[in-house]
Amino acid sequence: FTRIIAMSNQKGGVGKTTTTVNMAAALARFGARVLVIDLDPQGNATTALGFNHHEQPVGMFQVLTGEQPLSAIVRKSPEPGELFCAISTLDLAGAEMAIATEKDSRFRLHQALAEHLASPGGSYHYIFIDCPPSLGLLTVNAMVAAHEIFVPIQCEYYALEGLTQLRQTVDQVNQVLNPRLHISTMLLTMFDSRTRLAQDVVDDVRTHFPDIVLNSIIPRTVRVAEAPSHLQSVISYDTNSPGSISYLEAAYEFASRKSHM
Amino acid sequence: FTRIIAMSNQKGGVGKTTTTVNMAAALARFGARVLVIDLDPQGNATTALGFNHHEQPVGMFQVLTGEQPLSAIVRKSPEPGELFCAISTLDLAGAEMAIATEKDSRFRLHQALAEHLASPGGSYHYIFIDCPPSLGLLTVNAMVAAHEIFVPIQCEYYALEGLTQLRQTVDQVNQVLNPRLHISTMLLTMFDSRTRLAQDVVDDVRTHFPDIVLNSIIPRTVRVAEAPSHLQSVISYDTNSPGSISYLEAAYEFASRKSHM
Ligand SMILES: Nc1ncnc2c1ncn2[C@@H]1O[C@H](COP(=O)(O)OP(=O)(O)OP(=O)(O)O)[C@@H](O)[C@H]1O
Ligand SMILES: Nc1ncnc2c1ncn2[C@@H]1O[C@H](COP(=O)(O)OP(=O)(O)OP(=O)(O)O)[C@@H](O)[C@H]1O
Ligand SMILES: [Mg+2]
Ligand SMILES: [Mg+2]
Repeated sequence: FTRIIAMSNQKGGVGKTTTTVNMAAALARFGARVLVIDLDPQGNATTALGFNHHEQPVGMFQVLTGEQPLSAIVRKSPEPGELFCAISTLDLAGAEMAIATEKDSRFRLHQALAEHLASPGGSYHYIFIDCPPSLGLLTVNAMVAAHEIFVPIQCEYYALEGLTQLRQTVDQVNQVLNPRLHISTMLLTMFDSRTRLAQDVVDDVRTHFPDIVLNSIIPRTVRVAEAPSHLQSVISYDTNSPGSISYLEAAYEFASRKSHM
Repeated sequence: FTRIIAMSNQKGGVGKTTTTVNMAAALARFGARVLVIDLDPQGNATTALGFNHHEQPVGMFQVLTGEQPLSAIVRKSPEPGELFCAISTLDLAGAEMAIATEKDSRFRLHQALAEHLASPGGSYHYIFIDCPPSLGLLTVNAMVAAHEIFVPIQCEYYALEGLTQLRQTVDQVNQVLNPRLHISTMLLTMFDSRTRLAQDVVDDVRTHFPDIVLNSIIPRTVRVAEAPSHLQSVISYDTNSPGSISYLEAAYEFASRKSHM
């Protein structure tokens, strides 16, 4: 059984890519077979997993327009374990305009993924879809293809502002396009113990979402921020650092909480 | 002469809203008359300037669809000086879909702003447009309405990745829609002296963009992050803190560099 997870939060810079890359790397270390789909035109997940998106001829844009099957753009990551990445190139920024008027524009990823999972070698324990900071057509594609939504929450003031909109969008997609979709997990990240505000956000989220927020909290650390510049996950870059350990704990907790369907 | 400035960077969480609010507050303290237009559906600038966007009946959505003139949604901020805000409400998230098929969809803000500037009381020294983290229709509207683009750059690894895309979009808008548009200013922000990476980004940006990057650098500080939770700019919240002083310096530098037309 494959868990298909959309990593989404329309607030920018809250750790979607960092969480996608490090959860995927941690689960691959535990022996799982993991696919990361980079659906953000910035291509940060592609870069952090060791690929140069300027050098790749094709990527997720060609998959969404139907020119290439997903299998054609899946690459094995240099990270340890069975970790793969469906890479994105800069032209993905034009995907929303390119497919917006197609009848099945919201099902493009769902169809491409179903085809890939039916092909030889297309089997995974976890599939993470890294979303851009918006609730537009790319994110809707991820929500139609996924079974569950994972929401990273930065321990800063604006953190809770956007959750209402996110829940509204999930409800709409659930009712019209994908009845399995639900917010399964929240992870508190960039926790800075120097500020009272961070603890307030933690208390707030734990009060409002007791059943879905993970107990593990990711601290704001220099090593987590530096890892992508070495084209590694923080787990490979500095395994025993607080950032790496907290992602390993979060991945273990996530894996052991079966997502309710 | 009014300077109309789009605060844009499609990378999320780099300090667009924080820079919009604090530059505007600093310039208002210097005696300028300043308007902030909140074009981000998250409404973070509206909140940081002291308004509760859940309680407002109308906002920028109604302006872009043509139901309301801009004058109807401009509010005076509780911040010191002549600082005003064209507020946004959550329904702005639906604006791109609502106007996408209209012939003049990219000129909606430009037209609404021109009308407001011609009306009594519609005169300002600076107009800042806070953009969402994308290069979609809302940001294009800002780029058509503005004369210059101000790009906040976070001192982190992904900082330079997105600048190519941003420049490409600016070039397209400049050639087709708005020949005055240019990137006038860059500001390095969230500088954390604990990490070597931050200094690398500073050196990189100063090498590539020597003429437009401001000398002032905004440090990553707890007071800057806490100010919005008190519904204040950092300048009002803690005037003599390093974050406030660096924004006052950046505003002074920005004001004295006339934007080349
Ligand atoms: N725990 C952490 N400690 C320190 N820095 C972090 C941490 N998590 C993320 N970062 C840094 O914060 C910045 C934002 O993180 P990231 O890019 O993962 O967010 P995002 O939500 O994917 O952004 P976007 O909205 O642009 O897609 C990055 O520079 C990243 O390296
Ligand atoms: N100099 C700073 N020091 C500490 N924290 C900061 C600083 N500047 C911004 N922040 C915090 O970082 C987070 C991101 O900043 P902000 O929301 O302004 O970015 P943005 O680019 O507007 O994000 P989005 O892409 O979602 O619009 C906020 O929680 C903000 O309070
Ligand atoms: Mg990202
Ligand atoms: Mg913002």
